[in-house]
Amino acid sequence: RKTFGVIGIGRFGLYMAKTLAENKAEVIACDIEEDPVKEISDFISKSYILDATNEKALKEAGFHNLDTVIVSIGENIEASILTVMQLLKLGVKEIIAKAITSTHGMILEKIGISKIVYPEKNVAIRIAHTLLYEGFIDETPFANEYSIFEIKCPAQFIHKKLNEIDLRNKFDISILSIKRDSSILVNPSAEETIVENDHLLILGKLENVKKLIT
Amino acid sequence: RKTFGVIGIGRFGLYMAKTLAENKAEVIACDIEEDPVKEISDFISKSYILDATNEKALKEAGFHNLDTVIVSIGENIEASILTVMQLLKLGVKEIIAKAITSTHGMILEKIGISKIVYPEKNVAIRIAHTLLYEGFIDETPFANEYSIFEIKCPAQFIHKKLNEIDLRNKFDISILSIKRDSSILVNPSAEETIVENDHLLILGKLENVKKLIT
Ligand SMILES: Nc1ncnc2c1ncn2[C@@H]1O[C@H](COP(=O)(O)OP(=O)(O)OP(=O)(O)O)[C@@H](O)[C@H]1O
Ligand SMILES: Nc1ncnc2c1ncn2[C@@H]1O[C@H](COP(=O)(O)OP(=O)(O)OP(=O)(O)O)[C@@H](O)[C@H]1O
Repeated sequence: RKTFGVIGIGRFGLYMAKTLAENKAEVIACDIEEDPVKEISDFISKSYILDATNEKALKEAGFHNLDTVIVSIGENIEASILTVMQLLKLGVKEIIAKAITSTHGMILEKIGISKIVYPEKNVAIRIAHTLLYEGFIDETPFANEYSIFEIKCPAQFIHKKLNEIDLRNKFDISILSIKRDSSILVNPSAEETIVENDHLLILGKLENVKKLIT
Repeated sequence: RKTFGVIGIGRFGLYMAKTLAENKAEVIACDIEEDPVKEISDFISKSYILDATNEKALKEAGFHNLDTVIVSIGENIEASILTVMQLLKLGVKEIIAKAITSTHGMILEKIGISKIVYPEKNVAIRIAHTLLYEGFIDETPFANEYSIFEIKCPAQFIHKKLNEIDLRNKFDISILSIKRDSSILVNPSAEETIVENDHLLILGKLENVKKLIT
């Protein structure tokens, strides 16, 4: 079983520690302030008040023995970077850090950590896309510029068969499944007819999907 | 063309306004502090320093005429709720607000706004799941407890055909596509053979996917 550390109990750190602990993982958490540590001690057995930029304090709390440590220190970019440096010195194998600005992210990348996350940015971009394009419900990156989209089926497709709308040849878009009322039709056949209020789960490039729904 | 307002230029507000402006949407932004307004004025024509809980100030800036307003005020839950109340009074049709705690979210729900978002929570849960389960790459909710997952193909499937592993009958999981090196195989046939390092894009319930990969 993997062991985890969470440094910095803001919103992101709190939900990270909570989800890990709910799935019976062993988690050690810490924060420089007392209140966040009190809040998290309800569901995590080991939580400490300490300054994570202090190598000795990290070692005493046992962070050097963990498989994965998540650093979620926000406003204070210096503290985030110093903490990551200390963890690298302690030999922690996998470090994941939340980045606050793209410069902060670039520094973390240069130091060489496993994964950098931008929670606010990722969600803001996805929601902005759903606001900009009528019928656009969700978007998830998949591979080489192809993303998975959930879209409301465009009006011009209603009562047409999949082989009639021919998305693959016209837009390089593949239909993965159709959501109809509360059921899901996976890998629909070419003969399937689209009805009103169908949601389509498709795989394609953003600019082609924009063309399809605008 | 839809018109948008963004109130509160923290990380989430900034990326929201930026993405909307990059897609040529008309955006009005505001914040109670000067610095965030300065930062955003580089790419948004209308940005104001104002207290969004003040109805008169919102009206003078033109927020009452907008189709959609996003409220992204974080630390100060009272200001977020008061701002939403003012927007409702001004008759704004679609209001989206970021919630900081679940109680904050519940109050926003009771007041009756279009969408409530928890950016840090959503991303933290998704990343925690990828850390907990070996081979788990990403997860996106789709419909009635079914989500879309990207997983590394389990070792026991290598060199087997899709109809041999029979995921649909054994785990109620459908394979939507296979990512192999840099190409994507959509709606793979039952005769397709899995090779090492394939990533599978699947549709199923979280507890069944956990059974599959653990
Ligand atoms: N040197 C440090 N050692 C340990 N914890 C720290 C240190 N510096 C800051 N923190 C803690 O990190 C936590 C998160 O920081 P902050 O609130 O600035 O980030 P944030 O990005 O706004 O968080 P979120 O968006 O996840 O709520 C805070 O609870 C803060 O006390
Ligand atoms: N009454 C108000 N009117 C307008 N703006 C406000 C008001 N109160 C707070 N703000 C602004 O809202 C912005 C976001 O607030 P805050 O930084 O507390 O949230 P946050 O959730 O930490 O942000 P993020 O995680 O998106 O960076 C700040 O720039 C702040 O100045």
